[in-house]
Amino acid sequence: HLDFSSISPSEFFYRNRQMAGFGNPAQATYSTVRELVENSLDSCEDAGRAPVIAVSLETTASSQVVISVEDNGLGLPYDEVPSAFGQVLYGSKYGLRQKRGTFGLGVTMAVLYGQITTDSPVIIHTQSDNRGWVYRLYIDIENNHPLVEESSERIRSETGTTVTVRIEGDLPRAASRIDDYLRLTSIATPHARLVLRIDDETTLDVGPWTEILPPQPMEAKPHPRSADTELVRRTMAGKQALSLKDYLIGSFQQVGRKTASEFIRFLGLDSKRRVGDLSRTEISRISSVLKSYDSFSRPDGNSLSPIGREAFLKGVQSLYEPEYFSYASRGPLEWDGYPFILEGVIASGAAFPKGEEPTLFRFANRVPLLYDASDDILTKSLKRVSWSRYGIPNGVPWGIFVSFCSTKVPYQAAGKQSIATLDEIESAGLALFRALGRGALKQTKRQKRSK
Amino acid sequence: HLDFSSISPSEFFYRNRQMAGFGNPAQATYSTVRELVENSLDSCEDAGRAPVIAVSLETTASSQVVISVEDNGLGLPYDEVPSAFGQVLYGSKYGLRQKRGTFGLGVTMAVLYGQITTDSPVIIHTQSDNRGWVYRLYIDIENNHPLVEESSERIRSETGTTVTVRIEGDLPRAASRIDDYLRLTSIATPHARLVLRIDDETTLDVGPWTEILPPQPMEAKPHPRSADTELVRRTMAGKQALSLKDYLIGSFQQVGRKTASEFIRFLGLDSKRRVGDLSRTEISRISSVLKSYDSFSRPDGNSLSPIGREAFLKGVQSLYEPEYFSYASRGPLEWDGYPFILEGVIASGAAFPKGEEPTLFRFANRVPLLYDASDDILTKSLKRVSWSRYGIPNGVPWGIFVSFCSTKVPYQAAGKQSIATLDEIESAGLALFRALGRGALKQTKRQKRSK
Ligand SMILES: Nc1ncnc2c1ncn2[C@@H]1O[C@H](COP(=O)(O)OP(=O)(O)OP(=O)(O)O)[C@@H](O)[C@H]1O
Ligand SMILES: Nc1ncnc2c1ncn2[C@@H]1O[C@H](COP(=O)(O)OP(=O)(O)OP(=O)(O)O)[C@@H](O)[C@H]1O
Ligand SMILES: [Mg+2]
Ligand SMILES: [Mg+2]
Repeated sequence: HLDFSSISPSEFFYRNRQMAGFGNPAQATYSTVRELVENSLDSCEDAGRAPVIAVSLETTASSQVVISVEDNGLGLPYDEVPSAFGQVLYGSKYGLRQKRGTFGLGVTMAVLYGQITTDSPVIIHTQSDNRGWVYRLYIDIENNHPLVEESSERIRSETGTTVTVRIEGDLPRAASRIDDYLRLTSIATPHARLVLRIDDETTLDVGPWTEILPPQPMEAKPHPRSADTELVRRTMAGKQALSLKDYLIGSFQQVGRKTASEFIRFLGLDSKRRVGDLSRTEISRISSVLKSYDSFSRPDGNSLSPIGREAFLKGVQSLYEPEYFSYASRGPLEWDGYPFILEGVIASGAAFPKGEEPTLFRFANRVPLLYDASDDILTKSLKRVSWSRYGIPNGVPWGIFVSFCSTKVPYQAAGKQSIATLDEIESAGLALFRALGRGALKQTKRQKRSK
Repeated sequence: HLDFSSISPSEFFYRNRQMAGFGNPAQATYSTVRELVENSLDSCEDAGRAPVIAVSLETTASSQVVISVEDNGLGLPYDEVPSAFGQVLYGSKYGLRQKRGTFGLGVTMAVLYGQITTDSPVIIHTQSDNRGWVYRLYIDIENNHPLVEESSERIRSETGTTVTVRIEGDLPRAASRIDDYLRLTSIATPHARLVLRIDDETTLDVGPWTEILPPQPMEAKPHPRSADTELVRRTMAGKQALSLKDYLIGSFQQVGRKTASEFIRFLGLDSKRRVGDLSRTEISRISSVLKSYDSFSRPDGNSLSPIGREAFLKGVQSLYEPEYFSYASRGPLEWDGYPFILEGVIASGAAFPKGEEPTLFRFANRVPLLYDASDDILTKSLKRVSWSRYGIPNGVPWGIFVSFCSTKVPYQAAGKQSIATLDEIESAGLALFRALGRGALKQTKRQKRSK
């Protein structure tokens, strides 16, 4: 008869590692660098420090690649290292504020891939207080927990982390993408210095372009429009004695005393009802009306960290030296109750490939997205714009850099390369691209008049 | 300080449900139908029975949709229902043979989505032996286990299963896609009858086109070229006393006594060495050489179930009435040691949209893929062909139906809509499309001569 069983999350991602960007050696080489650099940048920003990140790639005999990423971030506490690196769905980024990481999966995928292709443990050298530690560890894939081969004390020059993995890779095919990735990362994080060494030769050393550190995004309460029955159930847990009014004000952002009273009146309920006395039907109704009630103000933008006009333009100028460039932004807006901002820079110059429409460079939460462009909603929005209406192309190659930032990025897959189709993001994309187009058209007309 | 924690796999897919195709109400409506129909078809084929599957969609007040799918499959055992429907990463399809399902996730996503948007339990009426059961259940999302609201005995007309969920949906937007999905499913499963009822009106009743049931795919041993250190470690577990030679012959397909001896000699090892006495370095080397050693025969095709020339052509003819049509296939081939077959039908006629290249209809393991076309490796292969060389277009619209089947489909995301980039699949796609193009060119020339 049929054999029913369950698998662990690490087993799931071992079997389906192409979903996380580890389906072939070239992409695995890229994804390993990306996952490690993302973590380093998140940590430096948590530390409130200007990031200095060194990526080292070393080819060995056969097609193995040793990838090492060093940062000056917060480091990790000694007792958190095994789970952070050797367990899938374990991390520190499950809250509601803008971060690059989101799943608690990324670095463990690199560890897993290195282990299954080269039988090598990951090596972590980290310092978060006044003691440094080196770990060599593996992951028990069937059971989703770490296997520590060794851990010992070792001094490190400052707090921060160095992660080293050995994988079956394809450096010739991945090298130029990794270079692009770091250059584009430099545009999105102008306050960072990024160094790339390949076989002991420094091939890239970019940034910082600015001394100014972006303000840290604040942890936010959920917005009413992100509500579903599960969120309402969880936010009600442990608040059985509260009044419905106090529950709403305490659990959601953009809900003050006046708004809460109006909302409760709209529902036809008594604001003094205790949460614990509400029926299942009433709770279900509260959840669906929270989602659709349109008198709540838009979610706060202070859990976001946009690149900003000045920094974005400076980065594009420094790396692409365009003849023309302009910036536009949309937001804070929201998708499903999560705040987002969309920023864009349109630029023309010889550095861009020729094409019927501008070449699109995408960013999500300050991370360049280099794969899976065609199904990204921003790419689809770009293709819907009638670029000829804005005089594009006009004999000059154009590029558009678009940066999406949100407390939650709706990625299409666990490899975090492409944004899913959501109406609010699609219309914001269209609006932004048209604004950038109008700016370009003005410039083209101005140039013609001056000739 | 930072707060480290873990999340369950159901929590992961709750937070990231767009990755599984449940990111917006229209796609969730489609995905719910797809996940349920896939399960029904898998079960009917396990039963060795011609599938009869009835899909019923009912709009209710507000935008809720009640989706019910009924089949004549194997049913589920009483004690397996809660975990199968109320736990993520639990199922019966983790083996190595061609099936539609693969993750143990799909139906639980529909349950989860229905629960969070409408607070409704899933209703399952199933019979696998001589007793029928009805369950109403929810999923505990934080802890990934089922919550059975009620289960009771209820007679069912025959073995099989009926699953009913109520979701926040968008039937107007999803209806035509669901219709396309069922028609295309009928092409891929010509031995099935598929019925669609929307608000009590039968809008589709297709198939069967043939009485012949496809042979059931056989469970296969892994092929050596699918080896990695994890697979070798697991297949060695419990075989410590075996000789290396007997271990290889017993654990992998395409390894007989002669091949095993040659392989061991190639490694420079003694074939009588006990598995338990091998060093870690030796095991790691065995794993990497298993992958690269090219003298193992190709994997068996008997774990596959291709549509077949006659059935595929018949389905396309019945539904599209083309003026010209021809079939080609490639394989059994392999990707990463997993066997696959690629079949295609090229057809021309008024039923197809006009375009610079043929319109592509994709199938994976007999399931139509209607979303995420642009990043699919088969779509990318199609675009690389110089269709003008084959006289396409020539004033006539063309369509290509391409069916990929394998013991493992490398999906790009958990929504199973798009195939990842793997070199062997890309080249097989190119070869297949060119073969179809040559067939079309021949036909076009023949037609011109006859005029
Ligand atoms: N270089 C680093 N410095 C400090 N902490 C780190 C570093 N790398 C990883 N971590 C910690 O390990 C955790 C797990 O990392 P991992 O990349 O697996 O998940 P994540 O970054 O939270 O999410 P994602 O899967 O989206 O990358 C992180 O949440 C972070 O707390
Ligand atoms: N209609 C059905 N008839 C018989 N068994 C079913 C049916 N629906 C679900 N099942 C059982 O429940 C299990 C879980 O279903 P689920 O769709 O979650 O996973 P899956 O089909 O194994 O994989 P996938 O996530 O790729 O769909 C299946 O493996 C199957 O054993
Ligand atoms: Mg990470
Ligand atoms: Mg399924």
